[in-house]
Amino acid sequence: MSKIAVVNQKGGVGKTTTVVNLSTAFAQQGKRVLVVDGDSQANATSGFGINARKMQNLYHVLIGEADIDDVIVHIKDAGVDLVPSSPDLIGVDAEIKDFEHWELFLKNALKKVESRYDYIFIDAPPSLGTLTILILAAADSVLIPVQAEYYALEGVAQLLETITHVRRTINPSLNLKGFLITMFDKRTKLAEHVEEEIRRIFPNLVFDTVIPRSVRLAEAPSYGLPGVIYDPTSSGAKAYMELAKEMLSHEEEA
Amino acid sequence: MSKIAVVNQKGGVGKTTTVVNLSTAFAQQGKRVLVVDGDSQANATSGFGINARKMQNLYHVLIGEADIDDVIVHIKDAGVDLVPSSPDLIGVDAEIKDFEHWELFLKNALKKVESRYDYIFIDAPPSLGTLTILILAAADSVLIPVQAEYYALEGVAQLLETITHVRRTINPSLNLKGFLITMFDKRTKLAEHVEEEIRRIFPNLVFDTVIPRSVRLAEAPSYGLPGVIYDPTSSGAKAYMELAKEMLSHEEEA
Ligand SMILES: Nc1ncnc2c1ncn2[C@@H]1O[C@H](COP(=O)(O)OP(=O)(O)OP(=O)(O)O)[C@@H](O)[C@H]1O
Ligand SMILES: Nc1ncnc2c1ncn2[C@@H]1O[C@H](COP(=O)(O)OP(=O)(O)OP(=O)(O)O)[C@@H](O)[C@H]1O
Ligand SMILES: [Mg+2]
Ligand SMILES: [Mg+2]
Repeated sequence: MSKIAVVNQKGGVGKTTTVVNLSTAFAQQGKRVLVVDGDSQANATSGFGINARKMQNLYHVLIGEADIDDVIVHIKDAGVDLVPSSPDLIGVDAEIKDFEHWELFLKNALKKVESRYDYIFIDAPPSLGTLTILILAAADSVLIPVQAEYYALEGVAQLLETITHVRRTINPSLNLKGFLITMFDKRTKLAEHVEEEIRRIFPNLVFDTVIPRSVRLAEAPSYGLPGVIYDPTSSGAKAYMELAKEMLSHEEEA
Repeated sequence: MSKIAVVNQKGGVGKTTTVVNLSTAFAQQGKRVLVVDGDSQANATSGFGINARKMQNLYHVLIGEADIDDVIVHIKDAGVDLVPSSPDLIGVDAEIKDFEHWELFLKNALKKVESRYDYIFIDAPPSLGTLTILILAAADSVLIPVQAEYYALEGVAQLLETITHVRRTINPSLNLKGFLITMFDKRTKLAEHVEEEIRRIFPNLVFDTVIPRSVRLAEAPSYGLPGVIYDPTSSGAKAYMELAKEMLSHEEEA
């Protein structure tokens, strides 16, 4: 059982697109998969075609008003289960910060269901605040999407510091799964430069698979479907399927 | 004197790119301009070629350790002044939340210098937390960049609710400057659909000028220059210059 947090405080780098498509690709490989939407924007929830505004969701689980089993939704097209989110989550900060060990609320909630899954993917918001700390405390490993653009490299040092801090204080088993290069536009020199830079700074920590910029991935959420279901022949969908195979072959080796 | 906050909790929609290029385009039109980098990622700061890690910055102003005059840096290429930021800002939440009227700390700091400027542009982080509240409390108006993509429309209702809340409680004069469509890729139908949708839902609130996807804008920060300086002939740079003219013609009419 492996719990993978997909985190990067830089906005718009493909965290949600990675969670929605990679989790579905793992399910297509026969794995039992749970997705947790840890962002108040609830983009992963709508990326699977769910509107959780009127349903109980992760917010109610974190404040103790609902059991995680009560909120899990099965997504038939993708073959995954989902803990949905909603804008309610914006208020979670104020609700839980005064409790002792609030950082472990998500980890403890997942304990009740994790034995039923092979993989749990957790989508994080674009910040290093309360929700991201809860997510890093609950996960075994972190996958960091990095857009092949200049600003994307800037925040990585800060993110690694936060991961180290969480590992040292609340989650000693947290490790780095790897960096995933996303939205790679082969027409531009900028993308090539950034990829070379990332592979130079973090040798052996960057996945071989690179996700290309592919408009079909951006269109899929408007149909409430992962790209790997909406258009499995697209370059973006194929790349996420490749990534799932690459990650699973690493696991078999380990 | 006009204080414009550039805000959207959706990540990667072009907030920083808009602040860096639009402020410079206003300066090129002869206006006296101050830029405030309100994001702990400090992308606007590095977008102007400044590394503020070892300098005093907005963080020190907000916690009362430095005067805003002491941290302002003049950016010669762009012809603007800058209040830089750094990762220190991540800690501002914990430092100021217990003070009464913490929401007005930025507004009060700007009072000391605003008479020297015609326009102040404030870059916000991808969240609706403390920094964004400080920024909305300090501004007269809000410019909302919206990427021409599906997820970008999802969060707008939440953002408008937050703006209305700030207007009702701490800043009655806050109004909406408009929506700016960014990263428009004319090769895709998705972008056209999203633009039609935004103009349909918010008639008269969307700028005529649309910012196209333009790799020169993404390359510029690696040279520490705004796109309008790095390559003024590029489609992205021209669009920001057009936008400045469009906004200034509105002001003259008003
Ligand atoms: N490989 C890709 N090719 C084309 N578009 C993509 C790709 N990956 C993501 N997108 C689009 O780019 C935008 C940003 O992606 P996404 O929302 O997944 O990023 P994020 O990191 O989750 O953003 P946030 O920081 O707001 O949570 C979305 O509109 C998405 O549809
Ligand atoms: N019109 C454009 N054409 C091409 N690339 C762009 C354009 N606008 C912005 N970019 C690039 O897209 C990425 C996201 O833009 P930017 O960082 O300005 O967004 P942001 O909303 O400030 O992100 P964050 O939510 O992290 O603060 C950056 O790498 C930037 O260089
Ligand atoms: Mg996301
Ligand atoms: Mg930004």
